[in-house]
Amino acid sequence: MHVITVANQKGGVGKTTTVINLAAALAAKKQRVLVVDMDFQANATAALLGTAAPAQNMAHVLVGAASLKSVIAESTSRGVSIAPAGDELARADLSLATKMGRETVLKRGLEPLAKDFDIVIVDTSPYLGLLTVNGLVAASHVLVPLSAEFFPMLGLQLLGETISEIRTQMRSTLKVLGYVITSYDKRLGLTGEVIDQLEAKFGNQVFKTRIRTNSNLKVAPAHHRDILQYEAKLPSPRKGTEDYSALAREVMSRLSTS
Amino acid sequence: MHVITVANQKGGVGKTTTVINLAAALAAKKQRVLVVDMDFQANATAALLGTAAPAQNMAHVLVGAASLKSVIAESTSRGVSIAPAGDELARADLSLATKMGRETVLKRGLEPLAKDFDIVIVDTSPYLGLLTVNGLVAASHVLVPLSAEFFPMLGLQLLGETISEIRTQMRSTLKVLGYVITSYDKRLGLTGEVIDQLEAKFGNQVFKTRIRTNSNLKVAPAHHRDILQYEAKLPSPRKGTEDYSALAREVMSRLSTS
Ligand SMILES: Nc1ncnc2c1ncn2[C@@H]1O[C@H](COP(=O)(O)OP(=O)(O)OP(=O)(O)O)[C@@H](O)[C@H]1O
Ligand SMILES: Nc1ncnc2c1ncn2[C@@H]1O[C@H](COP(=O)(O)OP(=O)(O)OP(=O)(O)O)[C@@H](O)[C@H]1O
Ligand SMILES: [Mg+2]
Ligand SMILES: [Mg+2]
Repeated sequence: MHVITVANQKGGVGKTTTVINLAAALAAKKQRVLVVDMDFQANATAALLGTAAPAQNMAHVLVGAASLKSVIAESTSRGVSIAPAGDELARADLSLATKMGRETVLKRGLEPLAKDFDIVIVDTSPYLGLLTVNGLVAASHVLVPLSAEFFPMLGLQLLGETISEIRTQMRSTLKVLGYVITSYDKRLGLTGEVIDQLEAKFGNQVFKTRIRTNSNLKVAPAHHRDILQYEAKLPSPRKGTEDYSALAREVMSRLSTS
Repeated sequence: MHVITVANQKGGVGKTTTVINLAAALAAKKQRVLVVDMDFQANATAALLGTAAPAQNMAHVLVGAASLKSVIAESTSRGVSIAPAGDELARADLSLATKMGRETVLKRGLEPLAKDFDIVIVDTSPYLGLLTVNGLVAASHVLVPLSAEFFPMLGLQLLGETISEIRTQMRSTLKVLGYVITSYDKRLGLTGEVIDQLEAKFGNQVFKTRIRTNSNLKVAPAHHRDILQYEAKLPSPRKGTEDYSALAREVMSRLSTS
C-alpha cells in the first residue's frame, strides 16, 4: 500500500483539487483508493461526501476514540473511499501535542489497512502543524502541488526542510513523488519563468503532466463530483479528465519504480 | 489609527494580494500606511522588500527582542512602510504560547505608533493560530477576502466564530469591515451563485467592489511592484488599478462611518 501525502504550506495551490481528482483517476485505473482528510477545513470531505458531516471522523481517530477503519465511508466518487475530516480536527492539533507518539498516530492507524487499499492519498492544510506532520510521517511519498506563480515558489525551501527533518528525526524513508503544476496557463509569461526555475531546481522530480487552468475544476466540487464524473456529461475537450488521467499514469509509473 | 487585519483561514484567496494593493491604493490617496506581515511565509515581505530578508523582523518584536518601530522599513511601494515577517516567525507561534499576554503583543506593539500612521494593514497566514489571533486582537476592523468559488464559502463559519470569540474573550470591539471578492470572473456561473449566497448571508457587509481576475496581479509581485506601479507602465484598461482604487475608496468610506 502506497501512502501519498499531498502537501504544500502555501495556500490555494490545488492540494485538495489534486487529492480529489487524482484519487478518481487512479480508481478509474482499478486502484483501490482511500482519501484521508487531515485538514480541519474538511474541503475534500465536503466535496466527496456531500455536506452532511459524518458523526465520527479523523479527529476521533487521532485521539484514540475510534479506529481508522470505523470512520471510512464510500465517497461520491466511484471506487474512492474516504476517512473524513470534521470540525473537531481544529482542536486535535492541540490535544495531540501532549500525547506520546503524537507524530505517528496516522501511520499506526493506517497499518491494519495495508491489504485493503492500493493507494492512500492524504489531504493536508496549508500549515506545517501536527496534523500535516502526521500526514508526512505516515507517507511513503509526498506529492507537492503548486501553481506557476511567484508566491508558491517562495515556500518550497521550508517544505524541503520539513521533509528532511522528518526523514532524520522520525526514521522515515519518505520520498518526494514529485512536484506538479496545478494551474497551467501557457499564455502567461510568468508561467514559463516559474516552470524554468522549478525544473532547474528539481529536474526530473517535476511531473511532465501539468494541470491546465480549467473552470470545470472549480465547479465540479460544488456539485460533489470529481472531474471525471463532471466532464463526462460535457462535450470534448475534457481537459480536466485528460490532465488528471495523465497525472495518474505518471504517478503509477513513478510508484512502480520507486 | 485604524488597524485592518486581512484574514481568512482558506488558502490562496487573495489575502496577500489585497494587503499589498489596497495599501498602495490607500497611499495613493495620501493615507500614511503601514503593512505588518504576520505570516511566517513572508509573501507580502518578499513582494514589498525585494528578496533580501531584513535582519530584524516581527518575530523579534513578538518575543520582545525589538520594538515594532525599530523593524519598520520603507517598502518598494510609494508611501507604504512595512514591518516585515521572517523565517523565525514560524517558531514564534510556539515560543509565544507560554508567555503572559500572548494574544496582545501586536496590539501593544502598535500603540506607540498611533500618531505615525493613518492605516495599518495586517497580513495573516491561512491558519487561525497565535499569530493570526494577535492580528485580530490588534485590529479595529477585519477584512475578509475570498474568491467566488466553492471551498472559500465553507470556511466563513469558522472565521465568524473566531471573530466572536475574540470579541467576548479579549474585550475587543473588532468590527467586520467587509467581505471582498478577489477573483471575479463574470463568465462563470459559479461566480454568480457564490456571490448570491454571500450577499444573502452578509448583505451590506459585502463590498460592492469586486477585484476582477487579472493576470497582472500575478505578475506584479514577481517584479516587486504593487499593481498601481506595474500597470502604470501598461496601456489601458488598468483593471487592477481601477479595482483596488475602488476598494480603497469604499474602505475609506466605511472607516469614516464606523
Ligand atoms: N487547474 C485549475 N483550474 C482552475 N481552478 C483551479 C484549478 N486547480 C484548482 N483550482 C481552484 O483553485 C482554488 C484553490 O484550490 P484548492 O482548494 O484545491 O487548493 P488548496 O491548496 O487545497 O487550498 P488550501 O491551502 O486552502 O487547502 C479552488 O477553488 C479550486 O477549485
Ligand atoms: N484577481 C486576481 N486575478 C488573478 N490572480 C490573482 C488575483 N488575486 C490573487 N491572484 C493570485 O492568486 C494567488 C493567491 O493569492 P494570494 O497569495 O494573495 O492569496 P493568500 O490568501 O494570501 O494565500 P495564503 O493563504 O497562502 O496566504 C497568487 O498567486 C496571486 O497572485
Ligand atoms: Mg485544501
Ligand atoms: Mg498570503
